[in-house]
Amino acid sequence: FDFTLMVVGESGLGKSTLINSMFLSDIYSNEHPGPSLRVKKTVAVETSKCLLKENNVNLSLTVVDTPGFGDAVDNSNCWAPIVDYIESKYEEYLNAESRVNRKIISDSRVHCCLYFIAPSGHGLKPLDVEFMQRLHDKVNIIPVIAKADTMIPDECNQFKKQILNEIAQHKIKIYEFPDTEEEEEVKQHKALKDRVPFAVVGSNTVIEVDGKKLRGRKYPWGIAEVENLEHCDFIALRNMLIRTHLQDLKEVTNSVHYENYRCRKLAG
Amino acid sequence: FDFTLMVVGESGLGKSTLINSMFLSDIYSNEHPGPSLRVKKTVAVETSKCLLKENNVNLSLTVVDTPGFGDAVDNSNCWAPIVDYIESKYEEYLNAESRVNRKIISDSRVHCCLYFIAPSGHGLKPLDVEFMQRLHDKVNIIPVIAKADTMIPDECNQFKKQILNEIAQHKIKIYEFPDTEEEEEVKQHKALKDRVPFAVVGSNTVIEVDGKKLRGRKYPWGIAEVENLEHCDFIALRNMLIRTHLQDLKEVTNSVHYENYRCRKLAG
Ligand SMILES: Nc1nc2c(ncn2[C@@H]2O[C@H](COP(=O)(O)OP(=O)(O)O)[C@@H](O)[C@H]2O)c(=O)[nH]1
Ligand SMILES: Nc1nc2c(ncn2[C@@H]2O[C@H](COP(=O)(O)OP(=O)(O)O)[C@@H](O)[C@H]2O)c(=O)[nH]1
Repeated sequence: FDFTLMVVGESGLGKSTLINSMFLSDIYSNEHPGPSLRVKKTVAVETSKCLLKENNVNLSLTVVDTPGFGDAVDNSNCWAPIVDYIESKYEEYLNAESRVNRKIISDSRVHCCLYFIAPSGHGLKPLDVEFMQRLHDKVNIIPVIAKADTMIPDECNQFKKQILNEIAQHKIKIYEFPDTEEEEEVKQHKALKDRVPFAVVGSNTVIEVDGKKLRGRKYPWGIAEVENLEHCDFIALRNMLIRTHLQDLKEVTNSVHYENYRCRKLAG
Repeated sequence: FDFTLMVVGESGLGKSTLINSMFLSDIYSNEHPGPSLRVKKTVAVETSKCLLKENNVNLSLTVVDTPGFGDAVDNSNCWAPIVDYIESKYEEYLNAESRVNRKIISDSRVHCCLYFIAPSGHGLKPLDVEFMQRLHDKVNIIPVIAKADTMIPDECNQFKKQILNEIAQHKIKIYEFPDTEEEEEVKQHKALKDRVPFAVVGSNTVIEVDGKKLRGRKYPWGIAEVENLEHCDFIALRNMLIRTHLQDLKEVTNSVHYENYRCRKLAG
């Protein structure tokens, strides 16, 4: 099972920590540091591959990161190398499809783009809007609110509403988690969907609380627990991204975004 | 007693909240919202005045804010209107000084610039460096780490060291709190100075904890207390800025930064 996940957002939003937390794997480590520690003069697009086992399924995961995005004084067009990368993958796939022997196409198209929004508390930044407007018709965008432990519950709810309003206002189409067909899951599924955009906290530090080991961030005033749904939406994002919607993300990429590309390409 | 405080930093760093917290006054309110809610196409420089009483001293405080700073996709030269403002105030003072009747000069020069650094956890952004390099010889810069409750103690200490290293590396001269001459205060004073750059948390929400009323941010995992020195450096910043160093900030502005301006001006 091939899956390519792209991660985009300015430096310092906890992207590397979150990716490591989600896959419980040191995709980023001292030997292979996160994008913010591989400073570039211009935006680069780089990939790391790893093999994971999720629920007894072998997942060949490719993580695409974009060091330098949003980090300069002048960020004009910093999305261009990202658009080029995504389209080059559609181009590769198109070429592979049009060969005679098409049975063994490996799918390296970007199936999902996690876009990290800084927890400013106000709304989307101009760069966030530019990026999403230019990529929503090319890749599945899942916006996440980074470092959600920066916000108290009221602020977070307010911020989510504001973001969804602006997304609607700018006619941005983010990935929609389809409803489940399983009767007994409908209610639980809706509860998870209602948390969009997911406000996440990541951590690879294990802390012991009352004999239990859990991942979290230990502040002088308490511990923000990564896997506690009352603290943040990490579990919701992880489940929907890795357990329930991996297949749908691939299908939408193939039947919507890739088709868009083919149409644009054929139209000339 | 006239004092002008400039506040600079991108939108959403808690600047308005901090200013209101420091002066326990609604300098920003629904009628006069903070800079991030007065969105501009280009960086504006705006002032608000208020009269405060601190320790029985009447303080005529002018807060200068800079909505739009760092918020665009392209932030090239976003510091220019700020440099212009500061120098225009030196120009005004110079003209007032050169008049015959110079006894009643009101001092509207910028005595201190609080520069807000986003708590990325990595280091200074290129824009932070640009701003401080261009303004450190024009105004007293006091860098503060915004929303310090985003960081756990180790991260915060690491971040402070990183920032001080980069400031030294780029030969940036931030305002130095001079040592106190009071024997019994030396130790306490040094303890406060050692916290530079101050990592601040602001809040205007009063929460009741064990019968005590205190200002803080109430998370599901605990309350980050603004005035608790074990939680952040708010008290250190507020005391040094308003109680002990107001006079020194004015003197350094006059004898160092204003003098620099006069020399540059005379040199042509
Ligand atoms: N408050 C908070 N800090 C985080 C979180 N995740 C990571 N961090 C911290 O933020 C800093 C930057 O994290 P990193 O993963 O390198 O961010 P990246 O630059 O986006 O890859 C580090 O000090 C992390 O420990 C989070 O969920 N909340
Ligand atoms: N985590 C955290 N959030 C804060 C702090 N101060 C303010 N905020 C929140 O950050 C958001 C923006 O604050 P605001 O003062 O308007 O920031 P400004 O845009 O820089 O003026 C609001 O939701 C505030 O409640 C703080 O010290 N820590």
